[in-house]
Amino acid sequence: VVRLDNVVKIYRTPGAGVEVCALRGLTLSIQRGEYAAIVGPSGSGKSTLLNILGCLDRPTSGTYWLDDRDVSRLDDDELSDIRGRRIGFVFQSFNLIPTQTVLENLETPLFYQGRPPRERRAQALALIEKVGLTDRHHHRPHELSGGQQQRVAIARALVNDPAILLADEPTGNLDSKTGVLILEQLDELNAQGRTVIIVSHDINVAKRCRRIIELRDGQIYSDG
Amino acid sequence: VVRLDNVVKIYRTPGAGVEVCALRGLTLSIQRGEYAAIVGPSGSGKSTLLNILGCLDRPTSGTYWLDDRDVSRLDDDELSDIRGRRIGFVFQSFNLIPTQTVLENLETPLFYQGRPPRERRAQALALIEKVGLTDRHHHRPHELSGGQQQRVAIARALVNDPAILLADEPTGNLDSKTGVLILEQLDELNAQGRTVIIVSHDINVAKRCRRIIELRDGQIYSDG
Ligand SMILES: Nc1ncnc2c1ncn2[C@@H]1O[C@H](COP(=O)(O)OP(=O)(O)OP(=O)(O)O)[C@@H](O)[C@H]1O
Ligand SMILES: Nc1ncnc2c1ncn2[C@@H]1O[C@H](COP(=O)(O)OP(=O)(O)OP(=O)(O)O)[C@@H](O)[C@H]1O
Ligand SMILES: [Mg+2]
Ligand SMILES: [Mg+2]
Repeated sequence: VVRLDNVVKIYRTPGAGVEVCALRGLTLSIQRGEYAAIVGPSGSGKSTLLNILGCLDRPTSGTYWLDDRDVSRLDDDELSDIRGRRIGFVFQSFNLIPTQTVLENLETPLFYQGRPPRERRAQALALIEKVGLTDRHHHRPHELSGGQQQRVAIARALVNDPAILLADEPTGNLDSKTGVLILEQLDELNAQGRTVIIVSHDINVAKRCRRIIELRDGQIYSDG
Repeated sequence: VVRLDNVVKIYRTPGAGVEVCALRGLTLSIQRGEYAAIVGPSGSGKSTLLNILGCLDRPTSGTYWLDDRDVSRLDDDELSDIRGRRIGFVFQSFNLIPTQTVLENLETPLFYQGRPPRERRAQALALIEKVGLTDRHHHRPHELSGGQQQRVAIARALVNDPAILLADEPTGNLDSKTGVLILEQLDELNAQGRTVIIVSHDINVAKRCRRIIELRDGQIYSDG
């Protein structure tokens, strides 16, 4: 379902003289329904790779095929539709909307998919319960603990029932018990046929996946 | 060096009807030079406790003695001096200044302590090297990976050579190798006689400390 061909990513900041080659020619194929982990040292390019897979960023060179379509040939509307309907993304730094409550944060993506109000509320509350935050649904992000914010970020990625889930360090701020609850939900998603790709530093998380792709310095070091 | 007596913390958000009792009467003593870990489930009150210890927040009731002084009786200048000189704080969400480079982020606390420019630069660069970020010193936070941002947050907490280091989940975004590098520096700080208190979900981190304080639901569940 996902295919990268010799993808290079170079970050440049014109004024600051910053130039970093974060991905150095990555070639990778992930089939529909796979359960893969991306591991590697801090700074090795994991988030960069996930952002490209999630259509949040574009390669500097090389090609990205999603569902056999060259993503660079899609227009903004098509990309936006893919991001909204097919992909769920859990950000390493959560990216919650600070002015909205937990409930509003979860209803927003459903609103953009044109779901009616009662359905939005029901779906949002169901996911809030799944991640154990029912009694916090009226809090704003800064009124939550770090691990609670992380769980909201996870719930939000699931709210549109995505075919592909991309999760960047989903358990970094969670105690082991809560982390296992979340991972069981990811297992379940994959058992339903969805493609799940997790970036994690935690080897116990990576071991639950059926394939481990290891990055070092922007390249694939091992894959299996 | 640190003593809490029946400390209660209640968060209230007037308009939103949010009221959460995060700490329910905590009584705790930590001696100078101790190496303690605070563990517990997500939402159990660890960051709240650390914020009070770090003079970043005040108890709703109960007393906090730091170096035998009742913190609630100190004025803003005295508090500011304690935070600037005696305490180093690593935030769970890093709290880096987004418009400043890594180098500037580290020089800023030194500037407020009145250190001259050449000394600031030397100290900042020394710490940047200690956390392995020499070739990223001119980047801004959004131009860094998650684990790199975390390492800057750690370096910044150490830059004023604090007597007490409080670290909230310092390795949550780090691969195990980089995490161990950081923990070895915390071991070293403690060996020099400083008080080190780490909040962590990672039992391997907690085990390096000589004392583990476990929180559940805003209370001390075990301590030893
Ligand atoms: N500003 C706030 N307003 C209301 N409630 C809050 C606020 N900050 C934290 N809380 C609540 O207080 C409780 C304790 O939060 P705290 O951040 O101390 O937890 P924690 O143990 O650090 O959790 P984690 O391991 O997830 O970081 C949580 O249930 C949280 O929802
Ligand atoms: N906007 C940017 N501008 C310049 N360099 C960047 C930018 N974003 C990331 N980088 C650099 O690209 C490299 C890869 O970053 P990336 O975030 O993909 O790493 P990562 O593997 O996710 O690391 P971590 O495990 O610490 O989260 C890092 O060395 C980082 O400094
Ligand atoms: Mg990352
Ligand atoms: Mg916390």
